[in-house]
Amino acid sequence: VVELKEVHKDYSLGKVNVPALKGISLTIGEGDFVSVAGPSGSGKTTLLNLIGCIDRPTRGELHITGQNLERLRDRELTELRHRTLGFIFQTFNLIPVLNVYENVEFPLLLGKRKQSRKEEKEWIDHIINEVGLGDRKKHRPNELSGGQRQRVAIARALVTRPQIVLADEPTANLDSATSERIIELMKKINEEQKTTFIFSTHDPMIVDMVDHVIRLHDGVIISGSTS
Amino acid sequence: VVELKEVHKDYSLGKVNVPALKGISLTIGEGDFVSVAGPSGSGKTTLLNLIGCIDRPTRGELHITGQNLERLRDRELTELRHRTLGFIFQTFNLIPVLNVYENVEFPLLLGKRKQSRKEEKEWIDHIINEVGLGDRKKHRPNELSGGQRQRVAIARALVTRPQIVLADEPTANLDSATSERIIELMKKINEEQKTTFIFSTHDPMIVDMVDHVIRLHDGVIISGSTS
Ligand SMILES: Nc1ncnc2c1ncn2[C@@H]1O[C@H](COP(=O)(O)OP(=O)(O)OP(=O)(O)O)[C@@H](O)[C@H]1O
Ligand SMILES: Nc1ncnc2c1ncn2[C@@H]1O[C@H](COP(=O)(O)OP(=O)(O)OP(=O)(O)O)[C@@H](O)[C@H]1O
Ligand SMILES: [Mg+2]
Ligand SMILES: [Mg+2]
Repeated sequence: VVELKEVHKDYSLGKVNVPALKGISLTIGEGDFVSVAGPSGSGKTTLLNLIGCIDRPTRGELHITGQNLERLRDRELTELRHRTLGFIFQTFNLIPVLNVYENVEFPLLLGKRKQSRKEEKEWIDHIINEVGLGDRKKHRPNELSGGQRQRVAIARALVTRPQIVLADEPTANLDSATSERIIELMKKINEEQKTTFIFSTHDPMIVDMVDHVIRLHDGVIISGSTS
Repeated sequence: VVELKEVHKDYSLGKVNVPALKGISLTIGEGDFVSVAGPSGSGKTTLLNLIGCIDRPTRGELHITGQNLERLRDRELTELRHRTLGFIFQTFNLIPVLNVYENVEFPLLLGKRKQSRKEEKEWIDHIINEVGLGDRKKHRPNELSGGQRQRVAIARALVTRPQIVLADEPTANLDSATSERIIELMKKINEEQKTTFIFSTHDPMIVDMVDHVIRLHDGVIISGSTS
């Protein structure tokens, strides 16, 4: 469901070229539960941003659900992203003026409504309870702890029942008991809905619970390029 | 060097009262290397913000380096903070328009200069190299990875050689090799400069390396209130 062929990503900083990904080739199957692991600065977020259609590669091919991203215009890329993907950002990117409930509900307002209003509300409440924020629904992001904000970002990414979830360091700000609960929730969604999960993480607990690890070092895959 | 007596912190959310800390009493000695540990939402950041003079308690007493904070006006509190404390925020709070070097240099520009311009530059470069960002000095925060931003926040907190360093989840976004290197750096500063370090963390590596752990649960200390 995800295929990369010789993907490169360079950032330019004034005249300096910063090669963040240096020729990445990998495949991820539908329903896989995998993690990208590697040191700080090795390119994990960059890789997830390319797979998540948030950024474009400098060169190389990306295929998501069989579509060659290079052939899609920006508007079609955005469409694919809304329909197919859920993204948990390393920096959360919550909307400051909305409370927990409204932040989680937000992606559902962007597409056509697929359920009745009542079913939608029950689903949103269910997801919020599953991440342990049932008693914080009216709080805004600046009225939450770091780990609570992280869990809002997680709930928001899961609410549209996406085909592929990209999770960038989803447990960085969570204690081990809460982390375990969150990963169990994701494993359950993976088994019941065949959702593909792609983590980027340093958390050894996630690395232990995934089926497959793609090891990144300095922009290059050193092991695990095929599931 | 830090003493709390029956400290409470309530947040108000419209008409609802959210008690984040419910009667905290603790002492931390000069030169201690301690950590506050506890689940997400248990009050760690709130506690560090009170000790770090970033927020005031709802009731109770705080004494920092012998001074009763209640007796200080806001301007004197800010003065104490600049002179005595270094703070590593859970959300980094870097200045977006400044690059790595300028962000780390910034606290030194706020006080009177204590070294020659040349010595100051060498010290800033040294700290930046110690956190592994020597080749990223000209990057701005949005041109850095999550863990690199975290390390800028760390370097910035250490550059004024403060008496007390408050580190809120300083390794959340770091891989284990980088984390270990950072904690070793802090241990070295603790031993050489007798700097007091107070961590808030979920990272078991830090919990293993500190002399003492203060366990927080739901706004209450359940163990470790005296070093
Ligand atoms: N401004 C605020 N208004 C209302 N409630 C708040 C506010 N800030 C924090 N809280 C609540 O206070 C409690 C303690 O928050 P705090 O940030 O201290 O937790 P924490 O232990 O640092 O958590 P984490 O490990 O997730 O960072 C949380 O339950 C949070 O929802
Ligand atoms: N906009 C940018 N301009 C220049 N360089 C960048 C930019 N964004 C990222 N980089 C560099 O690209 C490299 C890879 O960054 P990336 O964010 O993918 O790392 P990462 O593996 O996610 O790290 P971390 O574990 O610290 O989050 C880093 O060395 C970073 O400095
Ligand atoms: Mg990253
Ligand atoms: Mg916190």
